[in-house]
Amino acid sequence: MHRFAVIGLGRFGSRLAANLAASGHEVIGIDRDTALIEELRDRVTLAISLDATDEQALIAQGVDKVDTAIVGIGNNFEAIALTTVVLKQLGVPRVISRAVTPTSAKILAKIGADEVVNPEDESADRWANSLITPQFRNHLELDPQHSIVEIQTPDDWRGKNLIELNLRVEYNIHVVAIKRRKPDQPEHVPPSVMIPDPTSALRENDILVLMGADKDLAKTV
Amino acid sequence: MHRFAVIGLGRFGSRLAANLAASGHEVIGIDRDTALIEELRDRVTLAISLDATDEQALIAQGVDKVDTAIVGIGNNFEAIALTTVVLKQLGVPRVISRAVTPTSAKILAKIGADEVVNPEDESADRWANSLITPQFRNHLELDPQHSIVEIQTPDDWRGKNLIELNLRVEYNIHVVAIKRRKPDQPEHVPPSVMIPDPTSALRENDILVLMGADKDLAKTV
Ligand SMILES: Nc1ncnc2c1ncn2[C@@H]1O[C@H](COP(=O)(O)OP(=O)(O)OP(=O)(O)O)[C@@H](O)[C@H]1O
Ligand SMILES: Nc1ncnc2c1ncn2[C@@H]1O[C@H](COP(=O)(O)OP(=O)(O)OP(=O)(O)O)[C@@H](O)[C@H]1O
Repeated sequence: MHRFAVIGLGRFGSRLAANLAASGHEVIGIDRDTALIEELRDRVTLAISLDATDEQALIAQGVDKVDTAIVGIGNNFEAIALTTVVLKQLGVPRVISRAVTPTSAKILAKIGADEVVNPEDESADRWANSLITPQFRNHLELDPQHSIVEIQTPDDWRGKNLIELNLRVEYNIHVVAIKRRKPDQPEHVPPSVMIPDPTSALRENDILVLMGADKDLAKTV
Repeated sequence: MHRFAVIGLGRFGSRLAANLAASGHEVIGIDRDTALIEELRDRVTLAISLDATDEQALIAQGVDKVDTAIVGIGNNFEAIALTTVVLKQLGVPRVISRAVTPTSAKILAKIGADEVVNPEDESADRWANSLITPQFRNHLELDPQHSIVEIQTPDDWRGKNLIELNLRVEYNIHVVAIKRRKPDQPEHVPPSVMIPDPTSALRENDILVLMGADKDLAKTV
């Protein structure tokens, strides 16, 4: 069972703290804003109002004993940086600190952050990818040049089966799974995930889970 | 070629606008803060300082002609809501609006938003998952009960091949790919993605890309 501290309970920090606690882990939530502490009190193990840059206050609350600390302060780089340094000095094994710019990310890494998190940029990157390639309904990056993606069955693949389509030779891609609706399945139930049967003809609403090089996957849309 | 408008150029909006423009799409960036407009001017097609709730100003700048508008304003629900209504009235086909809470998400959907985005919550959810199950180094959700995940080769699987491990029968999971380092590959180069050879023994540093039901995948760690 892992012990966490989340310091800075804005939108990112409070959501993270509540999620971690909801999955059964011990979570200390820290913020100098007492209203936020009251709001989060029932959803974490311990919620304390204090200034995160106050080393003695952190020790008094056992923050030095956690396994992982996440600094979710947003608008005050000095506070993020100082809190990061203090946490590492207190011996916290893993400190994840919020970086709002690439420069602050570099600085935080240099002063001890084990990882950096930038919630707005990470979300913007994902949304940009889904807007740039809307045909990829889902995406896992295997490496910078290979992915697993989900696509709707292209019109000219409908009615053909995987043996006829010969995707490995034609496109150098693999069909990892097919999501197909069963005949009388209600709309709100997600389609069933199936291992592809190479002899079964693809249907209009099938969702294909494909794996391959990004340049090859791009040719399917 | 898709035409976008990004309204509200804070951390999320400016990153999204710059990413979309960098991939070759036409992007109109809008914010009432002239300093932000200056900062983004070279990285988007058109950057305009105006108040997004001003319908006439939006029409004058051609915002009514875009395919997709993203409202990235954060701290002012009234402005997000009003801008959303105005954009739909102007006939913008797809409007993605920022919701900071579940309640605002419901309201925005009711008043016309085609989708909602909540950058801090989306990022917090991803980070929580990776902190709760650190053994899953990557994750794609196929549906609420099935996933594709990456794991380090478990110790007791090392030296065995996939035929011996018989994962389909033992765990009801499939190995979709294996990431393996080549003997003299430098550290900074990612391991190569390979289709699994069922007769090849798994090695200590192999990363296995597995697919199955979440409850079955959980048994591998
Ligand atoms: N020195 C500090 N000690 C404790 N808490 C702090 C300190 N400085 C800032 N905080 C808290 O960190 C929280 C998040 O920081 P802030 O609101 O500046 O960033 P934000 O980018 O708006 O956050 P979010 O995007 O997650 O809502 C706030 O609730 C604030 O009270
Ligand atoms: N009516 C409006 N018209 C145009 N721009 C607006 C309007 N209201 C707010 N904005 C702009 O939206 C941008 C983002 O909003 P805000 O800073 O309130 O949210 P935030 O949550 O801090 O954003 P982020 O997390 O993306 O940095 C700001 O740059 C602000 O100037």
